Amino acid sequence: RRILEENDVAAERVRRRLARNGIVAVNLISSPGSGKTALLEKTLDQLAGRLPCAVITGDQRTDNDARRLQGRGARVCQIETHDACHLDAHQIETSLDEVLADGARLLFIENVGNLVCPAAFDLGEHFKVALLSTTEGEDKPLKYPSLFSQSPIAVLTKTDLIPHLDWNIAACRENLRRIRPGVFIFELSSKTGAGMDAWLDYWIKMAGAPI
Amino acid sequence: RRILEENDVAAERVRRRLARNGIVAVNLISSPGSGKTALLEKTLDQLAGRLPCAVITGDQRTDNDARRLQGRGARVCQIETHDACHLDAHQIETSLDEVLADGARLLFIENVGNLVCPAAFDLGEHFKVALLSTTEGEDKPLKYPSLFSQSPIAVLTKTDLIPHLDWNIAACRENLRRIRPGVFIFELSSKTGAGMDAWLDYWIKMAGAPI
Ligand SMILES: Nc1nc2c(ncn2[C@@H]2O[C@H](COP(=O)(O)OP(=O)(O)OP(=O)(O)O)[C@@H](O)[C@H]2O)c(=O)[nH]1
Ligand SMILES: Nc1nc2c(ncn2[C@@H]2O[C@H](COP(=O)(O)OP(=O)(O)OP(=O)(O)O)[C@@H](O)[C@H]2O)c(=O)[nH]1
Ligand SMILES: [Mg+2]
Ligand SMILES: [Mg+2]
Ligand SMILES: [Zn+2]
Ligand SMILES: [Zn+2]
Repeated sequence: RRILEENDVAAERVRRRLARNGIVAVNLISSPGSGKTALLEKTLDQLAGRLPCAVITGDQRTDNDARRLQGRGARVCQIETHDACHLDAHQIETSLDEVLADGARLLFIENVGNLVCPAAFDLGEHFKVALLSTTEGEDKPLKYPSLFSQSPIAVLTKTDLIPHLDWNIAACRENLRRIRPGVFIFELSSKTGAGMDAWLDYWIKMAGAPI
Repeated sequence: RRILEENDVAAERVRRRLARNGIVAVNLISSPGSGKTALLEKTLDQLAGRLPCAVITGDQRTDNDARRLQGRGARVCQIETHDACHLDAHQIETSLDEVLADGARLLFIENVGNLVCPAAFDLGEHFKVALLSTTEGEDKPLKYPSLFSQSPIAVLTKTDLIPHLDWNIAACRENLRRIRPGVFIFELSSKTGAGMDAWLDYWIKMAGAPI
């Protein structure tokens, strides 16, 4: 509808600007509390000095996430959406001057915690990354297909909790692949560092190439 | 706006019909995977034969939740919203004939997993109940205030996992009370049964009164 069309026009402007400047942008989408910010905390720490990063983070209210991500070597911009349940391309476009001021090569966008609405709004990213924590259950990819079918990368978070849960990892992987054949699945724990090397190496290859 | 106004008109019709028939309805709202369905599984088992219940459950896709809730003594109706990120009053109104056919006194509505959008849509319920799992973190009430400020009851789920988490229960309670002074907090585990007696007793008192 009208809102989506206007959004897509803005998203294309964002996409072109990022491409001209050789910047990779990814749209991290997941439920509230699945560990997006915790993953970015560890990611920024590890990439500092190796790959210049920037972050735009969105929430209905508070700048809690931006404050957690400060001081880790990356420019961070908080958007408070107030009532909106998703970030939109116009908000990203307005933040670009500030967040790209230090020459970032990789832009992480942490969307509002929501498995539904963010999937409908193109932000001009290279692609969407869907996060799913081990504590949420195995059937979420099937129940929320619009996000998972659009995400070439899925991240299973909080793997350190698996011993304490009745959770079937094989079923979860199968559901992810059913909804998005060929999906690339990272399995990691921000808390213990398990699986983080593969995640970090991926971004260094993806965004670290010379312009 | 227009959509909300039409919704509210339908919600008032639902509210009046429930009141005429002495039926209590509650709108369970939370993130995906916070344990709404697990709580209803145990609730329906325990209330069967004591208090007639019914359930309307909403998801983007699948009837997974309705199937989990079958055979527990309550009429269950699944609504698949496809793209919509929340249930609306029109959908509830359309389901009432079927779901109330067995003389239910208590109607649980399990909304689409989403901490944002469902808060904006009145379904004709007595009140909203916000669920928050121990695995989501302490700051969700502050980050998603529209839901938590509208919920006179909050349920902390998955309390059995607390020993394995870095989670500050006092901070979580304080955040809930800050956003909704006087909020009534249940702390329970569907898995172990901890805290379930208080939850069940509450509904028996609430909805078990003679008409
Ligand atoms: N055990 C464990 N807990 C984790 C891990 N990652 C995050 N958490 C916990 O999960 C909770 C939520 O983490 P956040 O990083 O705030 O999640 P989020 O997805 O950014 O949440 P929103 O931005 O509100 O949508 C916090 O209590 C974290 O400590 C992990 O790898 N292992
Ligand atoms: N340890 C523990 N796990 C729980 C508890 N309640 C639910 N879970 C787990 O949490 C996951 C999600 O539970 P669901 O009942 O499907 O959550 P939900 O809120 O209904 O999810 P949606 O309907 O998709 O929004 C499942 O793996 C459950 O086994 C609990 O009390 N303790
Ligand atoms: Mg966050
Ligand atoms: Mg459910
Ligand atoms: Zn939305
Ligand atoms: Zn919505």
